[in-house]
Amino acid sequence: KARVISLIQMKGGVGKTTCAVNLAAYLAKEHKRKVLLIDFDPQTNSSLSLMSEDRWREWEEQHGTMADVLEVDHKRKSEEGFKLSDCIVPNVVPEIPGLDLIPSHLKLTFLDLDLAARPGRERIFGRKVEKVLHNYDLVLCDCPPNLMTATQNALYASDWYLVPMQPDFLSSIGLSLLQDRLGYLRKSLEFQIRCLGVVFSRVRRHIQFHQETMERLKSDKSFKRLYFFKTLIPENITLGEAPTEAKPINLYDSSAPGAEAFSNLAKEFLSRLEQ
Amino acid sequence: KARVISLIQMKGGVGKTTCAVNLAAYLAKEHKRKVLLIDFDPQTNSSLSLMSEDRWREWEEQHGTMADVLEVDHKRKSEEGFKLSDCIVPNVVPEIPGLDLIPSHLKLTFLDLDLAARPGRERIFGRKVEKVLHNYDLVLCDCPPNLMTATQNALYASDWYLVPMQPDFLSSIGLSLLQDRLGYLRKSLEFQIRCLGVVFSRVRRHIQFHQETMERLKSDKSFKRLYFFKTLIPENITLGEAPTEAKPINLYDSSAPGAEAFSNLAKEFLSRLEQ
Ligand SMILES: Nc1ncnc2c1ncn2[C@@H]1O[C@H](COP(=O)(O)OP(=O)(O)OP(=O)(O)O)[C@@H](O)[C@H]1O
Ligand SMILES: Nc1ncnc2c1ncn2[C@@H]1O[C@H](COP(=O)(O)OP(=O)(O)OP(=O)(O)O)[C@@H](O)[C@H]1O
Ligand SMILES: [Mg+2]
Ligand SMILES: [Mg+2]
Repeated sequence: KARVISLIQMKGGVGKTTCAVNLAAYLAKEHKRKVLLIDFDPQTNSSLSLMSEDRWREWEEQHGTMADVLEVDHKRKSEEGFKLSDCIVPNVVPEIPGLDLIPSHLKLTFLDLDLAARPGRERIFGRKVEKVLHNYDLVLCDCPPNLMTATQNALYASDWYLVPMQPDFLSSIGLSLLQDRLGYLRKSLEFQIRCLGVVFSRVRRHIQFHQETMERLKSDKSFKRLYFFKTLIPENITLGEAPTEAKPINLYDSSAPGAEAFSNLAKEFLSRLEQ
Repeated sequence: KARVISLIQMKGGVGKTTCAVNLAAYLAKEHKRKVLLIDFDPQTNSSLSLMSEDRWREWEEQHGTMADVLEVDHKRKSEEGFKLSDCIVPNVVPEIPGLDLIPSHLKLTFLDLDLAARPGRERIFGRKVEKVLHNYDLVLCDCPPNLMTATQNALYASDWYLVPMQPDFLSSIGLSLLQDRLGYLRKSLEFQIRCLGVVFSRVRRHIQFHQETMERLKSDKSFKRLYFFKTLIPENITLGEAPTEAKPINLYDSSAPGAEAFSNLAKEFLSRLEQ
């Protein structure tokens, strides 16, 4: 049965989507894992990093998206509920046979208010994804920059969570805030989830205060039980360009510094899971 | 009476907070305007860009924050509701006499669910800020990277909104999504708000596809009624360092490229308002 890992961080723009997409691509291509990537963000960034806008429009029209899974798109509402397997895009990137995607939809923008009165609103996804877990080794959930209903659905169904973190001042404030709010959620939703670790991303090695921030966080007593991945994802513009061609970095330019970093991250990620 | 402007963008990490804080600082210091900056984001990034964590903790304990204004912090709940003026930090930065701040609180993290069943949940802030508008020339609202209840409260009370936008592929997708979802909100909440414009931020002039993205957006027919500010905010690490000393850029290092950009933005911002 697949292990489910959510990528979460309330701070925006730190590289959650970039990590989710490229990690999934290396795990599927280089490590031959069967991976399902799930886009929980109404901005559809993971989806549009792997498929063109036209292709996404066609797929959402004919097969559906996470808006159907979370039942806020009433086009396909049926009595027994929408089947999650219907909207899985198999082999979303032809060159990477083991990578499937469930795309998102901008209708998830007001999900919290749409589902506010619904009993068990944070369990809808978990119940449905359960039915397909036996088809995969790993499920990665790309979450929006908050801890609301979409992210709660992902966390409720997850075994682990991973925290991408940019080593700058405003992002580093977010780590203790995230731990605090996750503790609150864990108590209320009673889910068992463990932290797989923190991945420093968009790192500029030559900038003094990036180094200082990483040192400070690693030596901070309140984070001593957190695992900080040794692999650092550098700021590398090629990572920002790859989505324009709907390709992960290992297809767009496997010699770029960003590509090497994700190749190392995939190895470290697997060895962390196996511990 | 003050004009109210919200800085909004669903995409995370594009520079909403950096724009809100530094624009407010230039408008108050160089242009002698009386400015109230309001932090709607549970990450408290605007607050901690202008006050230290210790000072923030002391203020939230004794005077309150936006969590009190939006009535999710029950320490200070009273019959007639919490008075917004009680939690305004006057002259938050001593060297800039005209700049006041209402700090945020991490208790806003689950605001949407806390207020979901409350009648008029998106008007709570507007009713309260109305009472202090005569004390200011401008009110700037720094919003979280979503369009949920906190942002709806800001929009409902605003005359204009400003969209910071990083000229990269994933951010540029967000502009049409934002316009679409704002249209939906405007119809449902019936607020009158106009777009003051789009400010390109975190721009790297030497990167080809930043130039291409800006050209593409400006010439896109669906955005022909949008105003694109001529001032570009460059990627400038000094802007990321200034918050470590709880100072806006005009105090931290007024000769930095980021400082010059915000000086120009403040001028263009005022002339846009006066049109
Ligand atoms: N290591 C990197 N080097 C260069 N650019 C990067 C890197 N990581 C991410 N980016 C770029 O920075 C922007 C933000 O990254 P991304 O969208 O992955 O972050 P996010 O945390 O998912 O954002 P959001 O909070 O909006 O979901 C994107 O344009 C992306 O292409
Ligand atoms: N022009 C710039 N040059 C360099 N760094 C910048 C610039 N603008 C913002 N930053 C840095 O990038 C990070 C993200 O910016 P900021 O927090 O202002 O964005 P935001 O849109 O408010 O993010 P969020 O979506 O989390 O609220 C911060 O660490 C900030 O210091
Ligand atoms: Mg993302
Ligand atoms: Mg912000």
